[in-house]
Amino acid sequence: MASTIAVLNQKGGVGKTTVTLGLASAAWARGLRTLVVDLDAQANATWSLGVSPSLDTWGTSDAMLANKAGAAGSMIAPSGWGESIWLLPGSSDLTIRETDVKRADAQIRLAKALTGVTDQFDLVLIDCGPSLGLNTTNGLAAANGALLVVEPTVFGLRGIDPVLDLVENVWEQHNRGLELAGIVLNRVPGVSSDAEKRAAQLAKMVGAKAIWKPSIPLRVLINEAHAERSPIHSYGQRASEISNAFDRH
Amino acid sequence: MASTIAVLNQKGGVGKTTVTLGLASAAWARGLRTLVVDLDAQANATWSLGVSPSLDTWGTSDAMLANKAGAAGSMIAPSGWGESIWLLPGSSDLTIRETDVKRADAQIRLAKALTGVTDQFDLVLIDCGPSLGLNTTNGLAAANGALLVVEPTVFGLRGIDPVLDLVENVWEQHNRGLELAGIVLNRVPGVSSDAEKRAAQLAKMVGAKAIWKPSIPLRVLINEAHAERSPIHSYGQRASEISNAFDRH
Ligand SMILES: Nc1ncnc2c1ncn2[C@@H]1O[C@H](COP(=O)(O)OP(=O)(O)OP(=O)(O)O)[C@@H](O)[C@H]1O
Ligand SMILES: Nc1ncnc2c1ncn2[C@@H]1O[C@H](COP(=O)(O)OP(=O)(O)OP(=O)(O)O)[C@@H](O)[C@H]1O
Ligand SMILES: [Mg+2]
Ligand SMILES: [Mg+2]
Repeated sequence: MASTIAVLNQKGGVGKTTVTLGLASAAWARGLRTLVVDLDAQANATWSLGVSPSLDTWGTSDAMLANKAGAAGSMIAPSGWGESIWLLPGSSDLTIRETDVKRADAQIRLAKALTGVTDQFDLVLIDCGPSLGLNTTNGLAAANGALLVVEPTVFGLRGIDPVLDLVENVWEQHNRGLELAGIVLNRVPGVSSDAEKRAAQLAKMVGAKAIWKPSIPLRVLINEAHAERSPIHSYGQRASEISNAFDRH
Repeated sequence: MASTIAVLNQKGGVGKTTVTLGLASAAWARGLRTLVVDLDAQANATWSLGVSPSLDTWGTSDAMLANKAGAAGSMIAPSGWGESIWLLPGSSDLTIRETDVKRADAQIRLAKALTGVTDQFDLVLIDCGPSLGLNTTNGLAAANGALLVVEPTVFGLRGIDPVLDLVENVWEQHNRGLELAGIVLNRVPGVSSDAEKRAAQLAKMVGAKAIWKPSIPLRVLINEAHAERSPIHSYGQRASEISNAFDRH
């Protein structure tokens, strides 16, 4: 099975999509065959990968509705980033998927849909929405690594325990292959004593070893790359600090 | 009925809680009796208002489960900001409330629970989570104004239409008293041509009249006030720019 990483956090706006796209960009630069699964109803990753989110084309919501092993195989699409980067698109009906808790195999439908599909890739990245509901549970059940993106703020740190609890629950009930891939600090401001204090607090909470080094700095170029729907690694020297941060992972 | 404002956006981390707390702080400074309803499973507003989120105390989730007119009356609690600011606390089980779509009166349970309760207040603020699911629908059905918080970024602008669509749907199906209270730009960086471009784009999308002036600048003090669980207006002169921005609304 390919390395399948679920990128998550209940806290909104911390950079889940940014980290997913950054890791996909690092894989793009190395020519690794990568699948991005957009599990967020906002479908920001889908759009930044050059694909227009739509209820009329196959996507993650359909793959989960199918409840069939390998169903995602016929639903993945090439991205706008070239042939090595593929996508299972997000769409607004993923909001409705959050309520399918009473359906058969509700928690493992994404894992089922990706069965056999992930083997064709070197890396699979699942971009979760800002929630700890059924969709994120599906993302964790389908992954072998959980990557928690954290912004060094007071709300950011308060949100960590509930996420780690969910990772633990999914490991127990649905997926013994799941491990914590790590915790990555994002949107780290250049100079801020508060952010440094929070980063130190985080290391105490989870142990310094679990925290990915280097963290991802706050850089305007990241917003630019999203807007231009391009891999950050395509910005060459200008983006070297950010690209290096993603390369190291 | 008091002015009841639902503060919302599907996009995470744009400042829904920040704006809710900022408006509550402006009301606090004027001695207005204010109720904050925390409709987010993260319960950031609850914590910043000096109350520890807990599954063992009454909160918004219980008020919705009760499905009884005025049920929130016995569940509201004084906040840590003094007697003029009250709270209906958030808690982690609000994630489960998102799946109650098949229960009777699913979309108007919060409105029912607040019936008669909002009359005791000058202002009611509902802090919604980063979702357009059942909880946010309840928030809109219980409000007479919808306030959309937007960050001037490409993802920020892409997320506006789905939110306005939901406001429209809730007006049609559940609450003819609902209006768009406005759109407030938050986390506006000091100098950024991209943010200025996005702000201009926003004005074209929704009309300049709908956008609250002034917007809320990006200021470290905001994070500090959250961490110290204090109203921004209690920081006096240091916070005057931010306080003024909230006072004007
Ligand atoms: N390191 C960074 N430097 C600069 N901007 C960043 C950085 N990380 C994220 N951003 C910006 O912050 C905003 C939020 O990031 P992003 O959308 O990736 O977060 P998210 O966790 O996926 O949000 P959501 O919870 O809505 O899914 C975006 O506008 C993004 O461009
Ligand atoms: N104007 C601002 N200046 C500085 N920091 C801000 C500002 N607005 C918000 N923040 C910070 O940005 C982060 C996100 O803001 P906040 O939590 O209020 O957003 P939200 O939309 O409520 O998030 P969620 O989608 O998770 O509910 C917080 O750490 C907050 O302190
Ligand atoms: Mg995202
Ligand atoms: Mg919030």
